[in-house]
Amino acid sequence: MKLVMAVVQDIDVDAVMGALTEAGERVTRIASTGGFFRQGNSTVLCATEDKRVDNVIAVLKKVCHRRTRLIPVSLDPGEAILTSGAYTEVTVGGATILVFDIERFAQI
Amino acid sequence: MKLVMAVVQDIDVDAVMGALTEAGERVTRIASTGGFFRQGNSTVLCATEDKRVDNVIAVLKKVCHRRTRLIPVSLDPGEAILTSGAYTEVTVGGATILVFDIERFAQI
Amino acid sequence: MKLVMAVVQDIDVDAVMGALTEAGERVTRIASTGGFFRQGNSTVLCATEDKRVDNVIAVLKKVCHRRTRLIPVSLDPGEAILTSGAYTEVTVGGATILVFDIERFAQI
Ligand SMILES: Nc1ncnc2c1ncn2[C@@H]1O[C@@H]2COP(=O)(O)O[C@H]3[C@@H](O)[C@H](n4cnc5c(N)ncnc54)O[C@@H]3COP(=O)(O)O[C@H]2[C@H]1O
Ligand SMILES: Nc1ncnc2c1ncn2[C@@H]1O[C@@H]2COP(=O)(O)O[C@H]3[C@@H](O)[C@H](n4cnc5c(N)ncnc54)O[C@@H]3COP(=O)(O)O[C@H]2[C@H]1O
Ligand SMILES: Nc1ncnc2c1ncn2[C@@H]1O[C@@H]2COP(=O)(O)O[C@H]3[C@@H](O)[C@H](n4cnc5c(N)ncnc54)O[C@@H]3COP(=O)(O)O[C@H]2[C@H]1O
Repeated sequence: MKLVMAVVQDIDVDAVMGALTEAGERVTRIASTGGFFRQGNSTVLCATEDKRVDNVIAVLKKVCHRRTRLIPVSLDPGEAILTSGAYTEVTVGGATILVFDIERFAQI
Repeated sequence: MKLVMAVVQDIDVDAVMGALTEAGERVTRIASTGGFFRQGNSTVLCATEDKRVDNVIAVLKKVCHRRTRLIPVSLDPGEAILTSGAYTEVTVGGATILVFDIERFAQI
Repeated sequence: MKLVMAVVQDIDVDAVMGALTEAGERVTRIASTGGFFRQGNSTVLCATEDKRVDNVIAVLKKVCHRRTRLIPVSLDPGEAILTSGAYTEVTVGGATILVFDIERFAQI
């Protein structure tokens, strides 16, 4: 068994949950916050059989979309009101995916 | 050291935290959401010595209870109001338990 | 790639996020609750290259501070109002750090 842990954008997470569930996978979602934007996103956990990991990743690829976000040039979480108009584009990934080996799996 | 990660029902989580703490374990709880019911549950993290993993699992077995939930036959999160009266029974486990090897553990 | 997972005190988490981001790391934060105090803390996730783990831990050491908390002698989460005045000191760590091996890492 492997754990697929993926940080995804909130805008995609309902589709992620639905697609994985429809594929017969069990999935759990956790609300999280990104360290750079300091905005909400989601961390999705999907423990599955080794042979199904490729499919879980394929589903994530299909459903999660990269987007470009404009952020103020001097990104300072303390600076809520912008005094200058300078922005830069940052690409936010569809998903950051981590796969871990599960040593022991039990459902009780 | 191993990490025991368990998804448990909210109705059992206070008992889980209390029982593990009383057993001398350290435990952290995270609010989570199930992909199927789209309802709140909890993900509990307990990092412990290899030889104590069996006991942590035994505590979870004792304190977490399987329950049967009635859900509408056409489970569609978008369909808030039921037009038909057809239900099906779904068993929700006491706990889904994943054990991981911790490569390095430090308390600072 | 390794996952550094650290439970830190909420009072330190903004500094943790800022310091790790400034060090070029990507980091995700999750709101969590301690099993003993039943109070909020944060679980920080930082997936990074093997050779950068030591630096991530060094940043956590620098930014997270141990503190002493006074708690009522008969810590009973159900007892909100204290009838006696007996307290004991509990040391809360700067951080509890777990490092896991990531079998597969992908950004899509
Ligand atoms: N230290 C830094 N220096 C320069 N640019 C930075 C940076 N940290 C993040 N960014 C950029 O900002 C985007 C949003 O990052 P955030 O930390 O809010 O939100 C992140 C974070 O919550 C999570 N994440 C990504 N990689 C991670 C990792 N290695 N470990 C833990 N969480 C990660 O996934 C979200 C999206 O990440 P993604 O890489 O697609 O997109 C990132 C990346 O393009
Ligand atoms: N391998 C895994 N990886 C990650 N998280 C896992 C997991 N196995 C279980 N979980 C988590 O534990 C909760 C209870 O799962 P359980 O299998 O006991 O009870 C499940 C199961 O009986 C059923 N179910 C879940 N997904 C299904 C699916 N794709 N097809 C059919 N039935 C499903 O609905 C119940 C509630 O599921 P829900 O998703 O709301 O909530 C799940 C989910 O949050
Ligand atoms: N092995 C582990 N696995 C999972 N999570 C872990 C962990 N070790 C620490 N944590 C997390 O880090 C927080 C701080 O733990 P620390 O050991 O520094 O500081 C702890 C410790 O000094 C004490 N403590 C915790 N559990 C205890 C127990 N079963 N018996 C006696 N003292 C306990 O109370 C402080 C606050 O604990 P609290 O549970 O509220 O909050 C804990 C918990 O959320």
